[in-house]
Parts: sequence; structure tokens; C-alpha cells
Amino acid sequence: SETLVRIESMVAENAVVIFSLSTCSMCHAVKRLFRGMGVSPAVHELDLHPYGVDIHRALLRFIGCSSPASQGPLPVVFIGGKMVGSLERVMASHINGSLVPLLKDAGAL
Amino acid sequence: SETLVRIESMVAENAVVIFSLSTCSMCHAVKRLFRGMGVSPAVHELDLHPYGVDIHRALLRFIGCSSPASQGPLPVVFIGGKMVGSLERVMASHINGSLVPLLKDAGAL
Ligand SMILES: N[C@@H](CCC(=O)N[C@@H](CS)C(=O)NCC(=O)O)C(=O)O
Ligand SMILES: N[C@@H](CCC(=O)N[C@@H](CS)C(=O)NCC(=O)O)C(=O)O
Ligand code: FES
Repeated sequence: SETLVRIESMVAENAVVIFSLSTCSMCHAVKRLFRGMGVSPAVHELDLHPYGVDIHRALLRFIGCSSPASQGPLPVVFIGGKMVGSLERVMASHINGSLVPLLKDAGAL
Repeated sequence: SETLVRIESMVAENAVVIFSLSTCSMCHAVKRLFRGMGVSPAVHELDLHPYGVDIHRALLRFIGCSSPASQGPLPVVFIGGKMVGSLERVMASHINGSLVPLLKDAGAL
């Protein structure tokens, strides 16, 4: 679909790409995490983006169906074009030491 | 104003009252915290409430002006009719032991 093509090109344009909501504390936390590590992510605030609703719905189909009904898809982090996931998964990989190598391989660090 | 009167009556009708967003992880966490303690809070999901927008704006005026511009007001917790605050403040009082006495005084435990 057109939206999936749009997402594909968005996640290819930067080593780290974050789909976010401008007023969401979890999204704020993941942005702060990356910036604190010296990474400059491309951030797309879906509540402010012209195609935000379509992108949000597409991400919800990709991701949302594998998580509990009460949870949303955001934030979603892509590193080197690959979906790394939620704040929880990013934090877990940061703690177990797999995040830094991933960022280096993608040229973000 | 009419909205403030509405909020006043809403926070009076239960020992613990939470203003929340149904899709917000921080709101989900504060609800889970109270339910895990055996408390039954009255939860008002402002994104689903007929007067949600007005209530949200009123809370933002009350609270939002005292916090950084990028932060929103939700979740907001009232215990015994008094504003206890954000998830951060509720967690802090839980950790320092002041939450349980507060809940007991309000008849929530
Ligand atoms: N476990 C996920 C939680 C994701 C979640 O619930 N996201 C919410 C915001 S905090 C969301 O996407 N809300 C928008 C929606 O539900 O459409 C994480 O760690 O990031
Ligand atoms: N420090 C606050 C964060 C509050 C916050 O940023 N809330 C966001 C949702 S996570 C909000 O109210 N968003 C709606 C809005 O900005 O209007 C807490 O611990 O609860
Ligand atoms: S909207 Fe509140 S944590 Fe995401």
C-alpha cells in the first residue's frame, strides 16, 4: 500500500528513526535516551504529521496485533531500517549491551 | 466555571479518582499500581468522556503551567478530594511510605 511504501522510505532516510507522539512521556523517554547517547534520531510526531493517522494505523496493524489490546504501537524505533521496537525493547537491549553495537553497525554512533 | 464545578464533584465521589487517557502507558501504570494495592479507583478516560476535552483543558491550566511545556497533565490522581499529582509523585510517595496512610485516611484501604 501507499502508506507502507511511505514508511519504508522514512525508515531508510536515517540510521535511527522514531515514530512518536509529541505529548507521550514514553516517546519523550526514548528520544531522550538516544540523544543522551549522542545519537540524532529522525523523529516523526504522528499527531503532528500530515499522514500521521495513516502511518499510525499501519504501524498498529504491524505491531499492535502482537501486543495486548490495551496497548498502542508507539513509540516505534527503527535502527538501520529494521524495527527494533518499543521503549521496553530498546531499554532491554540498552541494559544487556546489544544496543550500542546495533547503533554502530547502522552508522548512528 | 462549569467545568471546575464538574471536576469538583467528580473528585468527591470516590476516595481515589484518576483522570486518564485510555491509550496512555503512564495512565495504565498508575491504574495498575492502585488496583495491585487493592484500591478501586474511579477512572475517567478523558479521550472517551463526553466532557473530556473541557476537563483536560481545565486540568492543563491547573497543573500544566507548573510543569515543563512539553509535558501534559495526565494522569492526575486525586485522593480524598485532594490532588496528589502525576505518576511520578504517586510513585515517589509509594516509595517513601506516605501513600498507604493517605489512602487509609481517605477510606480507600
Ligand atoms: N509496551 C509499549 C507501550 C506502547 C503503548 O501503549 N503506547 C501508547 C502510548 S504510551 C500508544 O501507542 N498510544 C496510541 C494508540 O494507542 O494509538 C512500549 O514500551 O513502548
Ligand atoms: N511527569 C508526568 C508526565 C505527564 C505527561 O507528560 N502526560 C502526557 C501523557 S504521557 C499527557 O498528559 N499528554 C496529553 C497532553 O499533553 O495533553 C507524570 O509523571 O505523570
Ligand atoms: S501517552 Fe502517556 S506514556 Fe505514552
